[in-house]
Amino acid sequence: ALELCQVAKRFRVGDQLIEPLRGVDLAIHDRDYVSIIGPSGSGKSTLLHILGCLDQPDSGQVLIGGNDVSRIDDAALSAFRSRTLGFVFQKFHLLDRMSARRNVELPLDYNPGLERAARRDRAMACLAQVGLADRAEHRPLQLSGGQQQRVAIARALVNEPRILLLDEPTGNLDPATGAELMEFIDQLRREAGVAVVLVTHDMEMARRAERGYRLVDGRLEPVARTVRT
Amino acid sequence: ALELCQVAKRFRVGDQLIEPLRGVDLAIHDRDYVSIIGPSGSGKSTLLHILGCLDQPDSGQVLIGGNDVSRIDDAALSAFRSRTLGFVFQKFHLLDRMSARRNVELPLDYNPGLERAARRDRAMACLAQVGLADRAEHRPLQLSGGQQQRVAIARALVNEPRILLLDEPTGNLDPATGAELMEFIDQLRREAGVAVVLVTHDMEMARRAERGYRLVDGRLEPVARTVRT
Ligand SMILES: Nc1ncnc2c1ncn2[C@@H]1O[C@H](COP(=O)(O)OP(=O)(O)OP(=O)(O)O)[C@@H](O)[C@H]1O
Ligand SMILES: Nc1ncnc2c1ncn2[C@@H]1O[C@H](COP(=O)(O)OP(=O)(O)OP(=O)(O)O)[C@@H](O)[C@H]1O
Ligand SMILES: [Mg+2]
Ligand SMILES: [Mg+2]
Repeated sequence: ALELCQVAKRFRVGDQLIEPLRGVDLAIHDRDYVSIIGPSGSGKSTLLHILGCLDQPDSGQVLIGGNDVSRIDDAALSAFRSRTLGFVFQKFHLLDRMSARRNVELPLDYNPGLERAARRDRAMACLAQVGLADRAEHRPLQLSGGQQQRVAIARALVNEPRILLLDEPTGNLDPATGAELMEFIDQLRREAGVAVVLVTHDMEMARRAERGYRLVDGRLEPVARTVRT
Repeated sequence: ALELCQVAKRFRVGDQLIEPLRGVDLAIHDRDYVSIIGPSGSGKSTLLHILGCLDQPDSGQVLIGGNDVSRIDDAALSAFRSRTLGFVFQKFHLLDRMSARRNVELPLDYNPGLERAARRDRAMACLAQVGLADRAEHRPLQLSGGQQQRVAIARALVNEPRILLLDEPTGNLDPATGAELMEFIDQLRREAGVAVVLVTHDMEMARRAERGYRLVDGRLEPVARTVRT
């Protein structure tokens, strides 16, 4: 389980104090499907980065299997992240000098158990799953915005993570491609027990989650699920 | 009027030939409101860049007031772009080392008629219009994804353009903020006669345009407008 316990985060810019997170509680277990919505600037990306152990809270704890992350040494935390978590960033963070395939292979470079050919195969399989097998050798600047977004998604999947953290993964995708992607994510959950935390502005997608939250004034409020017909 | 006449564009990557545009015709007049939809990777951003004179077609023409753009010298074309067009990029292209306000002011630096204080005032007014007056001194990395997107929009407005070219301007915005933005764009059209070309994956937004197109196999197909009740 991955947990946030009364997590708070603030930023200071000049003499301005911004407090996007003011006491966030959240627990993620296997096969969970959580969506988080909220206004632009409310703190969703900040929350996801802390949940993904890429940023630290100013107060409160992040717990992995009950252990306080701040007591885990950097090497172990880094290993946990690369093996357990798949992160899709709102701004993708692809490396412009590498092909789509090399970008997707990158997390596997830290996986000593895989031969080079096997790494390539797995990266190609992930690209195929997001419909981009025929764009494998393109560099990010030779790809459309939505194609770059899908490469970022493929990269998050390549290490077969237990927990997928997705920061607005369909923002640059047409409805059909976005729906295909979410279908595929659903399948990962059913078949591999992957847990999914989805930050999104798409209300349709948010509703498909099993648990929905809205980030309001730095705290998560549960969103009532509409009855499925 | 800004026109595309049988515009074609192709890219070569290795031995692969990609032809996103294969004969695009489009005419934009004052106060027009055109939306363009289509699958991820279909060629919408490519089309918008050519329309905005930021890229050149391989065949066909781009016409400004009936004049072939390829016969206009670089200086005149650059002046036309900065005075007439406002471009919001899918990936924002903000400068990370400058504050939001300096980013928005940037197009005004080429406007010799404005005093420094007046430039600052105008930039602040544009930031206020997208709800970011209180983030003026933040640098892009201190802003959320949707805030960066709004800074890009403010920058496109600062020179009071005649034609606004928007590449998925609401992809990182919650529905309420996105709606506010489109309301404001509508107002610009009504009050200032600004023409708007909107590339979007949001079907709701696309429907609000007066003319809708879908990019299919490198050509624009008109989308029938649903009857308003
Ligand atoms: N490094 C930083 N320094 C200062 N302020 C920051 C920093 N990062 C984020 N912020 C501020 O914290 C707030 C939350 O940012 P965050 O990126 O988490 O929002 P968000 O909910 O993801 O928004 P969006 O939906 O637009 O992506 C914003 O108001 C932003 O200006
Ligand atoms: N510089 C380039 N070199 C090679 N191919 C390119 C280049 N730029 C774009 N492409 C290809 O051209 C096609 C159209 O790209 P474009 O960015 O116009 O798509 P789009 O419709 O804007 O997609 P999205 O909705 O995902 O933003 C894509 O298949 C892309 O891979
Ligand atoms: Mg965000
Ligand atoms: Mg695009």
